[in-house]
Amino acid sequence: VIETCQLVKKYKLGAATEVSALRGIDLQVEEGEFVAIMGPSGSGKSTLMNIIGCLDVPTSGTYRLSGSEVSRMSSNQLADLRAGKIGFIFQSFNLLPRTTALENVELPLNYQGVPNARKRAEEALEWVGLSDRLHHRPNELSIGQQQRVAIARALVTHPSLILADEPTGNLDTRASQEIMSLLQTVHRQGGTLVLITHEMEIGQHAQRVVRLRDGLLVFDESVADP
Amino acid sequence: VIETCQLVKKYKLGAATEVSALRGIDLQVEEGEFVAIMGPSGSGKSTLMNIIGCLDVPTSGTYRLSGSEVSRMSSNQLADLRAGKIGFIFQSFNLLPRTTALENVELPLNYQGVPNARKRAEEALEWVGLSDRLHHRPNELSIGQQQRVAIARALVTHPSLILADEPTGNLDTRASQEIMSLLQTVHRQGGTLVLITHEMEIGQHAQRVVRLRDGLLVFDESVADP
Ligand SMILES: Nc1ncnc2c1ncn2[C@@H]1O[C@H](COP(=O)(O)OP(=O)(O)OP(=O)(O)O)[C@@H](O)[C@H]1O
Ligand SMILES: Nc1ncnc2c1ncn2[C@@H]1O[C@H](COP(=O)(O)OP(=O)(O)OP(=O)(O)O)[C@@H](O)[C@H]1O
Ligand SMILES: [Mg+2]
Ligand SMILES: [Mg+2]
Repeated sequence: VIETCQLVKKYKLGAATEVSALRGIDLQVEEGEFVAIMGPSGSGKSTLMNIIGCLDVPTSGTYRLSGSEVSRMSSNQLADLRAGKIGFIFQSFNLLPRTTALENVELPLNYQGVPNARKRAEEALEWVGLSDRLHHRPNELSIGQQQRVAIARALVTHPSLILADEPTGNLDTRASQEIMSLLQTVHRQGGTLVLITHEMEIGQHAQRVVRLRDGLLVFDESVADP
Repeated sequence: VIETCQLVKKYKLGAATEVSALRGIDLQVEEGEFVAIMGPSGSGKSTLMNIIGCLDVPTSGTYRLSGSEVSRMSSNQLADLRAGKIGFIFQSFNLLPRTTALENVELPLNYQGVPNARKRAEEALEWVGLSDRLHHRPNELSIGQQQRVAIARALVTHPSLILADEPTGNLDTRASQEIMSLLQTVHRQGGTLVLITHEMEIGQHAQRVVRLRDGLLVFDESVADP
């Protein structure tokens, strides 16, 4: 479902400096796979995830999603993908600040015109243990609670591809385990799951681990049955 | 150096809802101690830290910092404390968005009128491994890099009290270890260090672990020599 070929991403900073965040990434993910992306801070994980999630474009290289070349898609097609087919859990949450937890989770359902949006959003917040925080805005929640609202928002549309960028970074062990079992359930129901983590215990839940270092793929192996 | 008595913090949400984030906290920290504050997501760790760091006031209860009751301090005294004596590493970094990493770290030194501010800021960014990112603004840095800029900014004034809220949450193992040895060095030089973490391996670096659950202190013990 994901096929990248020689993905390169360069950032220009002023006239003299250029940062190569990705230096030619070839990554293939089959439908229904669970892949963990690991690597040091600054190695290019979020940059790669943003391109896979159609939120950013590479400097060069190709990216085919479910067989279609993304660079040739219309902005409507991309918006559709982002709203319904792909569930994106951002490393910095990206919640709407003046909107409650419930409204933030309801938003993608309203965008798609799904009936019963409020009820489904309440359910998603229950999956992540936040039933008693529905009417809090992001700045009225702890950081780990904000992260869980972002997770509920990504899963509420039942997307077929879930891209999770460090979904447990701000959670205690028990909340982390609850989120991982939630993601495992979604994966068992047939979803494709790509998850960035710097925690070994979290990466071990995956079937396959891919490692980035300085914008290059240095490791790509299936792990023993998790 | 820190002495709280029955600290309570309540948030009112609309007319009907009240959240008790802290329900009567008694915490005493001696000068030169290294204490880890742990506990589930939403248990009140950041709320407690913000009161200790004089960034928030309790609903009731007393807080004495180096023997002085904080609620009786003038706003100038509080600003002085926050600028020079207390180094605060925020869980969400709180960097100035339109300012480079170097300028963000230099800011507290300029506020104090310290000479050689630029050189000292460069040094602090070297301690956290970001010498090659001095002129990047926060949105031109990875999340873990932003966290390390926040750490450099807190340490550059050589504060006597360091309050670190999840300083390694977004870092890989190696970068985490580098930050912990940096904090250990500061502690060995006589600093008082209060560190919030949800990671057991990080908590084990401390001499004493304090656990919060639902706004109450449920555990407070010295750990074996780390
Ligand atoms: N401004 C606010 N208004 C209402 N409730 C709030 C506000 N800020 C925090 N809370 C609530 O107070 C509780 C404690 O929040 P706090 O940020 O201290 O938790 P925490 O232990 O730091 O959590 P985490 O590990 O997720 O960062 C949470 O349940 C949160 O929902
Ligand atoms: N807008 C930008 N301009 C310039 N450089 C950037 C920009 N965004 C990212 N970078 C750089 O690209 C590199 C990769 O960043 P990225 O966010 O993908 O790393 P990461 O692996 O997700 O790190 P972390 O684990 O800390 O989140 C970093 O070194 C960063 O400094
Ligand atoms: Mg990242
Ligand atoms: Mg917190």
